[in-house]
Order: sequence, then C-alpha cells, then structure tokens
Amino acid sequence: VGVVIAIANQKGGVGKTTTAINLAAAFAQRGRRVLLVDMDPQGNSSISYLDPRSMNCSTYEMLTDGQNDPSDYVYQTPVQGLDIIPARINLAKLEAKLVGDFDAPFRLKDRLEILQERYEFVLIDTPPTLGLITVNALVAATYVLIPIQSSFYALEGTDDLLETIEKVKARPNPNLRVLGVVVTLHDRRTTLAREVHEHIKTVFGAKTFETVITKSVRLEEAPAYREAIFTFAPNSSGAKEYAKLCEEVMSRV
Amino acid sequence: VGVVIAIANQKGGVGKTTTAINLAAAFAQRGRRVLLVDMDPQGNSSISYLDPRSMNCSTYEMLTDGQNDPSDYVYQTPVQGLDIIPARINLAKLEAKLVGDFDAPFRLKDRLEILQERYEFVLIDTPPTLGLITVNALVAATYVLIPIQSSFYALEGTDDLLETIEKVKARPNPNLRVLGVVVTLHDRRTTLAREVHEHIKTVFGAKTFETVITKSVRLEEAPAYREAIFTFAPNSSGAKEYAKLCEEVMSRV
Ligand SMILES: Nc1ncnc2c1ncn2[C@@H]1O[C@H](COP(=O)(O)OP(=O)(O)OP(=O)(O)O)[C@@H](O)[C@H]1O
Ligand SMILES: Nc1ncnc2c1ncn2[C@@H]1O[C@H](COP(=O)(O)OP(=O)(O)OP(=O)(O)O)[C@@H](O)[C@H]1O
Ligand SMILES: [Mg+2]
Ligand SMILES: [Mg+2]
Repeated sequence: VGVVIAIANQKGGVGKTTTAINLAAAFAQRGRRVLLVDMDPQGNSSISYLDPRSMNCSTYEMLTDGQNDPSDYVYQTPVQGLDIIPARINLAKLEAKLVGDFDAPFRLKDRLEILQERYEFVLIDTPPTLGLITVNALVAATYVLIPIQSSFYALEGTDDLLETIEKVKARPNPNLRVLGVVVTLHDRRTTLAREVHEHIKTVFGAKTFETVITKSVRLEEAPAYREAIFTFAPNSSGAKEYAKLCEEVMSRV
Repeated sequence: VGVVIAIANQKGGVGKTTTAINLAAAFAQRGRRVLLVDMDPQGNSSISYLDPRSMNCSTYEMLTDGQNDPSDYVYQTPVQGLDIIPARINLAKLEAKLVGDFDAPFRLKDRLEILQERYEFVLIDTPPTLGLITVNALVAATYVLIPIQSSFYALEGTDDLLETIEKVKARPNPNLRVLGVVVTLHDRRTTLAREVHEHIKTVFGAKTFETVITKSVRLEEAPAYREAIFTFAPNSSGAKEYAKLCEEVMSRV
C-alpha cells in the first residue's frame, strides 16, 4: 500500500507546490508509481503538468460525487510514472458543501483508499490555510512534510501548524507523523537566512532534512514549460537538491 | 473620513504583508495618521511592529466582543503616526464563530466606522484565502490594492480574486474599486519575470502601478528589527520603491 505524504504549511509562498511537483517527479524518475493529488483550489500543482483546458473533472468532483471509481479523476502527466488528480477553483466550495457532515474530515482518506493500492507514493499539495481542505489531507496522510522558508515570518507560524497536526493525531488520524522539515527558498549569502536556518534546526532537531533547497530561477521557470526540473534543467541546483531530498525521504519512510 | 485600502491576493507569499507594513509607514512618514489592521491570523504585520507578548487583545476580540470602543484594540507602533490593530491565531476561528450570522461580512466595516474618523488612511492586511476574513476586509474597504509576484503561478489566480471582488461589489460593497496592481518580488535579470510583468500590464492596463517592487534582502530583514524600511535601510531599493508607490497611491485616491 502506498505511502501518503501531505505537504503542508499555512504560511503562503514557502514552496509547498514546488516541493510537491518536484519530489513527485523525483520518485517517478526512480521508477516508482506516483500519484500527485492537488488539494489547493489555486491548482498550481495541476497547471505545472497539465493544460487547464484539458481538465474536465477534478478533486472537488471526486470528493463530492459519491461513489464513482476514483481513478476516473486521474490524469497522466508528461512525466513517466507520475499521475495527477488536478484541482480547480471549485474546490474552494468544499468547506461550505461539507458543513455539518460528520465524516467531512475523512472524505479524501476514503476516496484514496482504492488508489493507494496502485501507487507506491501519493503526494498531496495543500493550500496556505489550516481549514477543512488541509485537515482532509492530514487525515488521509501517513506523513506530513513541512517546507519552511528561511525568513523572519517563517518561524512565527509553525506553532499553529504543529498544534493542528497534534489535533489531527489525537482523533481522526493517530498514525500521522511529521516526516520532516525542509528549508526552502534559501539564500546562503544572507545572514538572516543562515540565522533562521540555524533556528529551524534547533527547533526541529533531527526532523530537519540535511538537504536545503536554495533559490534558483530554474525552479520558477520549469512549471511554465510543464516540465519537472529534472528534464528542464538537469544540472541546476534545484534538480540536484530535490534529487537529494528524494533520497532522504526514501530513507525515512 | 479615512480612505480604507485592503491589500489582497489569495496567492501565498506575494508580498501582501510587506506592502501593508511599508505603505502604512510611508503614509505616516508624510505626516498622515495611519491605522494598519491585521486581518491575517498568522499576524505577520503585527509582529513586524509589535512584540507578540505585548498584545493583550486583537482583531478577533474587536470583531466578536460586541460593543466595546474599538480604540481599545489599537496599539501604537515604533513608527510615529502609525497605529495597529494586531491579529493573533484566534482570528482563524472567526469564520466558524460567525457561521449563519446575516451581518457576518459587515463586522469589520461596522467596527471601523468610528476609527475612520480619526485616521486618514486605514490599511488592511489579509490572509492568502478568499474566505469570510478577506470578504470582511473587502466589504470594509473603499479600495483594494493587489500585489502580484512576477512569477508563473501569479497569473493563474487573479481571475478568482477579480471574481470575488465583483461579487462583493454586486451586493455588500458597491463602492469597492480596484486601486491598482503592483508587481512585487520582481527580479529584472530573469526573462520569466519580465515576461510576466508585460503580461500583467496587458491584463490590467492603467490599473498597473508604474512602481515595481524589486527583490531586496533589506525588505526581508527589516521586520526582524521591528522597523519600517525607511529607517532600517533608507537608501535601499525597497525604501525608494515603496516611497514611490506611496506617491502613486496618493495620486489615485
Ligand atoms: N527554491 C526556489 N527557488 C526559486 N524560486 C522558488 C523556489 N521555490 C519556490 N519558488 C517560487 O516561489 C514562489 C512560491 O512558491 P510556491 O508557489 O511553490 O509556494 P507555495 O507554498 O506552494 O505557495 P501557496 O502558499 O500560494 O500555495 C513561486 O513563484 C515559485 O516558483
Ligand atoms: N521585494 C521583496 N524583496 C525581498 N523579499 C521580499 C519582498 N517582498 C516580500 N519579501 C519576502 O517574501 C516573503 C513573502 O512576503 P510576505 O510575507 O509579505 O507575503 P504575503 O503575501 O503577505 O504572504 P502570506 O500569503 O503568507 O500572507 C517574506 O519572507 C518577505 O520578507
Ligand atoms: Mg502552492
Ligand atoms: Mg502576509
């Protein structure tokens, strides 16, 4: 049964999507069968691999359509071995639609159960909030991977995220574990970034990945060409660092 | 009566907070009375000017406490002429607390009415979502200022934001207008940034501010010292660009 990893941090713009799309491609490059589930209504992971016009159905329909076969919502990507369930803006309506529904936090978990048999890794990209959508991802996941940008605001928000993770662990998903924390958008030249990085290592200890993802314009460009970093710019720092992160993740699961 | 400007974009990490704290300080430097309202539960604007331990009450209490004098929630900042109503994580509970309340979208507008008499500018920082919190800011505002990062994902999300603004204009706040779009975190050296900038100008036309905010590490560092960019690094590109943006905003209101 596949390992399910949610990529979450309610701070905006810290590299959740960039980590989801490149880590998923790194697993696929190693011959694993990977499913990327986009649970962000902005659909940034989805447009990194698919033409928005080609998406007839999406995560929202899968979570609200009752009992269709969940594989009806799966699309292939240009990356061999990597499939995706895309998100559209209608996913923003999920919370309002499921208000008062006792099993609301379990919708994604239930729908993924069948798909987990067919994939070795399932990665879930989440929006920058701690609402029902992110809770669904945390309930469905075995692990949560936390990207943290090495910047001043980054550290203030992590308490709230850890608190939410503890609440999810207490009742809906006792198996949830923090896979680790990865420092992203890192600029080795600045003192602030180095200081925050040190602080992250102090706060998270052994949970902090050795691999640090530094700022690289190639990572920003690749999604515009619907390519993973490994084919778009194979010798870039982004490609090497996400390959290294992939090795570290595989050693922990 | 003060001009109320909401700073909004549901894409995360595009410089909403950085624009709110520096534009507010720029108005104050010109001798105007300015109030910064932090409506983001992460409280990034708040910690840019206040010690989190000194905040006994916050936006959440102001919006839910019934009829206390709203100025009980106002704090002075280190910047002369700039006051702030800080946010704490409890603001994330606002949506659940106001479910079913007919005047839920008007809470902030009602509570700001008295304060607008005392300030010439009221700036509202918002979270990276389009839920009830951001709707409250859009209903209370006369203008909305949209920071957009010159990156691939930036353009995909603007339709949803403009749609939300139109919905707010249709009923709860017919006076709401788009003040303008400012390009942020811009890196003149990359082709992608230049291309996206051109595209933003095509999409938004005259609404696009002339001023572009380029990437500058000084802007990232200033909040760690609880200083506005104008005193922290007066000769930096960030200080000059936000001063220029302030001039442009004042010419439009
Ligand atoms: N290591 C990096 N080097 C350079 N640019 C990066 C890097 N990681 C992410 N980016 C860019 O920074 C921006 C924010 O990253 P991304 O969209 O992945 O963050 P996010 O956490 O998913 O944002 P949101 O909170 O909106 O979902 C994007 O424009 C992305 O291309
Ligand atoms: N012009 C700039 N140059 C360099 N760094 C910047 C600039 N503008 C913002 N930043 C940095 O980029 C990160 C994101 O900016 P900021 O937090 O202001 O965005 P935001 O839209 O408020 O994020 P959120 O969606 O989480 O509220 C922060 O670490 C900030 O310090
Ligand atoms: Mg994202
Ligand atoms: Mg912010």
